[in-house]
Amino acid sequence: MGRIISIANQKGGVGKTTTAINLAASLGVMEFSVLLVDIDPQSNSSSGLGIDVRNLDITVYNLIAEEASFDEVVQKTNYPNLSILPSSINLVGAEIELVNQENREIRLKKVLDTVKDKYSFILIDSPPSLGLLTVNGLTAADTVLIPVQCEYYALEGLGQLLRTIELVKYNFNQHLDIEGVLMTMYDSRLRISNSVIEDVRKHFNEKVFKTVIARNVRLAEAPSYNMPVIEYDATSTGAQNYLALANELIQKNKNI
Amino acid sequence: MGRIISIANQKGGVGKTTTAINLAASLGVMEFSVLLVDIDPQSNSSSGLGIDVRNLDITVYNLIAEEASFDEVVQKTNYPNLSILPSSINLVGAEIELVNQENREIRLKKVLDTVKDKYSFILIDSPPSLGLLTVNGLTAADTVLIPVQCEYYALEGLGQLLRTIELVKYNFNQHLDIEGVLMTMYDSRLRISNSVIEDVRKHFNEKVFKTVIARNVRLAEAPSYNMPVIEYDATSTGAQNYLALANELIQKNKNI
Ligand SMILES: Nc1ncnc2c1ncn2[C@@H]1O[C@H](COP(=O)(O)OP(=O)(O)OP(=O)(O)O)[C@@H](O)[C@H]1O
Ligand SMILES: Nc1ncnc2c1ncn2[C@@H]1O[C@H](COP(=O)(O)OP(=O)(O)OP(=O)(O)O)[C@@H](O)[C@H]1O
Ligand SMILES: [Mg+2]
Ligand SMILES: [Mg+2]
Repeated sequence: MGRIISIANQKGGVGKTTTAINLAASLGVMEFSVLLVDIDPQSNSSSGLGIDVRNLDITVYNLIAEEASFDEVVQKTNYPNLSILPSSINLVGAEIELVNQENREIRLKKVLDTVKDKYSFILIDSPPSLGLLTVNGLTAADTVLIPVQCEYYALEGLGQLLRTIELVKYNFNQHLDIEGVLMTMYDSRLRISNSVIEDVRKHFNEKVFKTVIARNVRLAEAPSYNMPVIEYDATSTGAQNYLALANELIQKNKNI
Repeated sequence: MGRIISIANQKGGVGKTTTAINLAASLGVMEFSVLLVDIDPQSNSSSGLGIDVRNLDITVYNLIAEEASFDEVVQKTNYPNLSILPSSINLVGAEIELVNQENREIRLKKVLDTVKDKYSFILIDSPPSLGLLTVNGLTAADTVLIPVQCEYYALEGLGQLLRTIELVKYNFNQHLDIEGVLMTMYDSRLRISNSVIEDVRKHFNEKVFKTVIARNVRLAEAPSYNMPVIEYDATSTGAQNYLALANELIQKNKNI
């Protein structure tokens, strides 16, 4: 039975897409079947895995608008055990179009519930906002993985994100839980990095993943070659960190 | 006659807020009167300048909703010649509430046009999206300053941003022009930094500011002390870079 994890944080540039792509690819290499769902109109997860987003006829937009079936939209990637529901810029329209629609919060959930047992993990990459697209992801998910950049502004937004998660839990998805808080772009030489990690651990205790993702230039280079870091440079710190994260996730969920 | 500049890029974490705060503070130190308008519900510009956003009764939200006057919302900051229209999380509701309203795109413009002569510069900090809030900022502006992080994903989103600017220009604001493209978080040691700058200069030529903002930890530390970098550490590379940017902006607009 697949586990659906929404990767969300309304703060921009904290490593949501980098985590979605590289965690998904690491789980794939470990022989788990994975579906990556890109609900960000920027479609960075889609292009970062080699999908030609400019020439896509149908995307996750058409699924949410109930105009296409799952099988028509899902695509295989070049990477082992990894499929994707790609997005494109036309998803921008969905937020406005959905506002006056029935069941606007559960559109994605209705789709993913029909395929949940085909995959071990379903990861959802969210846009940097708390609008209807992100809410759709939180409503469809079993848990939320929260990437937090080791910087001050990333700390400020956490309270709001937790309130939104509580609202979704209360109104649409009683089972929603926090999978964990993942520290990203950590630089051990910087005072700010260390003080933010300390603050987050104080607030979230054992909810913080033991694995910390260090700042590593290979993670920033890999997307320009349209591949996950494990394919681009498996020996890099970035690749090692995301493999360790995949391992930690598997261990945590072993008894489920 | 004030110049209204929208600071916008839907890619998250590229330095919109850091540019808004530090360019505004640098212009203030040079004796220009500046208004910073925060239309991001994350309200990082507001808190980064020492506004206690959790205890605000009225914000820019009330201005857009036409429930309060400019004088009720505007606040002085502790920094020379710098005032702010603060935001808070209740701005999240504005995007959905505005959808079915009259004149939804020109709400901010109507407000700023009444105070344009009071300031030399009005800078607008936008959220990481191309929704109604960002469109309100683009509609109110004379020009757009586009921060671009020296990373691959930041490059990908530029085409979409330019199309949105063209749409706003065609439908709501014929005079809208590009003030310039600002390269941010530049690290001269990284191949990716240099290749992105080269690409951007090839596409945008003289529209790219000569001033480049280097990656500098002081810029990341300053917000945790609720102050612009020029107050936190005036000798830092970050402070020097933003002073140089303010200078370049003044020189460019001297004949206007
Ligand atoms: N650990 C890391 N080390 C170095 N660079 C990183 C790391 N994680 C992410 N990056 C880079 O930082 C930038 C922001 O990361 P990413 O795009 O994954 O964040 P995001 O949260 O998905 O952004 P958005 O809010 O726009 O969706 C990207 O250019 C990415 O390549
Ligand atoms: N030149 C720089 N050197 C080092 N750190 C920087 C620099 N510019 C910005 N930062 C840091 O990078 C992070 C992202 O910057 P910032 O929040 O200004 O981006 P943004 O585009 O406003 O993000 P959002 O899309 O969430 O609004 C912040 O933690 C900030 O302190
Ligand atoms: Mg992303
Ligand atoms: Mg910002």
